[in-house]
Amino acid sequence: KNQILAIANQKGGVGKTTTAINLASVLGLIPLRCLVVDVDPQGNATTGLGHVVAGEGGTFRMATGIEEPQQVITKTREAGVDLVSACSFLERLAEQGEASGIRALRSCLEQVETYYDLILLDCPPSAGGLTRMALAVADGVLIPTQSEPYALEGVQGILQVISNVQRDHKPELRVAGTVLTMFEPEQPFAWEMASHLRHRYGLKVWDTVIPRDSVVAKAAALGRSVIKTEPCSRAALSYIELAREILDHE
Amino acid sequence: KNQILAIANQKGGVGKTTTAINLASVLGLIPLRCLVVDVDPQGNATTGLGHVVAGEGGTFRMATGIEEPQQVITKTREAGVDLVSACSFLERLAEQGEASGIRALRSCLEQVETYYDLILLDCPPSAGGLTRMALAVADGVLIPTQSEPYALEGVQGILQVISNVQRDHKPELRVAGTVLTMFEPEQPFAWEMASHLRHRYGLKVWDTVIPRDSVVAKAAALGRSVIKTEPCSRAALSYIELAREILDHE
Ligand SMILES: Nc1ncnc2c1ncn2[C@@H]1O[C@H](COP(=O)(O)OP(=O)(O)OP(=O)(O)O)[C@@H](O)[C@H]1O
Ligand SMILES: Nc1ncnc2c1ncn2[C@@H]1O[C@H](COP(=O)(O)OP(=O)(O)OP(=O)(O)O)[C@@H](O)[C@H]1O
Ligand SMILES: [Mg+2]
Ligand SMILES: [Mg+2]
Repeated sequence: KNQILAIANQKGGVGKTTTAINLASVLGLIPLRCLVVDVDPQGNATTGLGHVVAGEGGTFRMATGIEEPQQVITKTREAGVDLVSACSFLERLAEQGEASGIRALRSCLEQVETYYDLILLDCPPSAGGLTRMALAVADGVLIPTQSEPYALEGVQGILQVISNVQRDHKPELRVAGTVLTMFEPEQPFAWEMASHLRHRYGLKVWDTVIPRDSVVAKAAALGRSVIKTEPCSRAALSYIELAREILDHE
Repeated sequence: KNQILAIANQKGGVGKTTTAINLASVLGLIPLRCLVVDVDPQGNATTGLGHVVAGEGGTFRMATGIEEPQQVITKTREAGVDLVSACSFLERLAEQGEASGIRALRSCLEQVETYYDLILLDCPPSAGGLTRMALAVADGVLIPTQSEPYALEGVQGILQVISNVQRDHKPELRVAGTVLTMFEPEQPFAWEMASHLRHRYGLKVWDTVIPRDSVVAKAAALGRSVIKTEPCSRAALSYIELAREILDHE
């Protein structure tokens, strides 16, 4: 309960936003009370949940104290899922200095933490300030990754960022494992990836893999989760399974 | 001749590195003399061309004057393609201040420009300093993109970055169009994407699309181009076609 989970990987396009939205929407159906905080200036979690990235969106206004957290949190069409949207000012948050950004983000989340069972932080594809800030306020970090050589190379990078944040800000930050996304069993590298992650990096790899499924793009275009778009699709069923596996384990 | 082309898009995982490596390797066979400069700290262009991302790699040492450009340029296994590798210090280049980073990068590239017909700059998935620096020294920018809703949203972002760089540093920076990567004709969004890019943003979209092809990951794992890995694969043939289309046009 009252957990803050960062979804991070500086490798681009590995399914961070897709996992944040769809994990939250499955958990919201249980029902658990979920909050998705879009920490990526691109704002894909914001549009993926049916909202618009405004010039002065939620995360910045909240973290800089312009508005109370309760004022910037919006409902989404997904039952049990609220959103703090991204905005173009997010970079400024990181520019004000990491320590002050972390303090600001932490104090906001503390104000709303009791209303939510899980807060998900969707991170940008970068090892820079915004990702470090999100990791510094999180209890755990889930690392989505594709089964591709460049994505494997990127794992060392995100583990380095995590250990720097554990050293500088949050020693108790836990790695909540990796999840294989856009998985295609006939791809040459697919099966090697899990064993590389387990043996080379000692990482937990969730048994549930998320298959490549065209419903994901369809859902993103509609600003909805895959569960709401096509509940019996392979992607929807795998996010349901992933949620169950994570809940059983934690 | 003597063109500097940035490959940029702050949306992650859209095929920037794959396009930089494979376009260079096709052009190298003509033969044109190509140099790939890895401006992404992840170093995928470096490993994708068979080299290792060292702690003190090429781009930083070159740009900060520690080494002459000629000393940091390495040959690759691809005929006609040389490389300046990435390194973990790249972020430091951006931290020294944009203007000084641009001056440093520009003066290095000017020293080697005459030896190459084309210099390709592989950018990170970010709208920040390193991407702006690369754009500020480039003559043109090619924008790889997937035919997916989040990637379409990202186009506005990269066009904004480009117009900021045109305002602040290089008014004559040209947009050399967009190329559709990982194209799957049966995907719902595939055909809409090109018309959105053309009509909503007035962008040139190269007729050649790069299909999704598992040989790309196989080649990346080997540190080679797709042309060298499987010259008759769909991906290899499409990069050959793209190179011909761009050469005919420019
Ligand atoms: N299981 C899946 N099946 C098919 N396509 C998928 C799947 N998961 C994600 N995608 C697609 O892959 C692309 C990348 O996914 P997404 O944007 O969620 O990754 P990301 O890691 O958040 O990217 P970024 O690094 O830019 O933040 C998107 O276009 C998305 O639609
Ligand atoms: N035509 C293709 N067919 C199949 N897979 C592809 C294709 N092009 C790229 N890929 C795969 O998609 C992933 C993303 O490609 P790539 O790393 O080149 O994108 P990028 O934009 O450089 O990513 P980043 O934003 O992290 O720098 C890689 O794992 C690559 O192997
Ligand atoms: Mg994302
Ligand atoms: Mg890349």
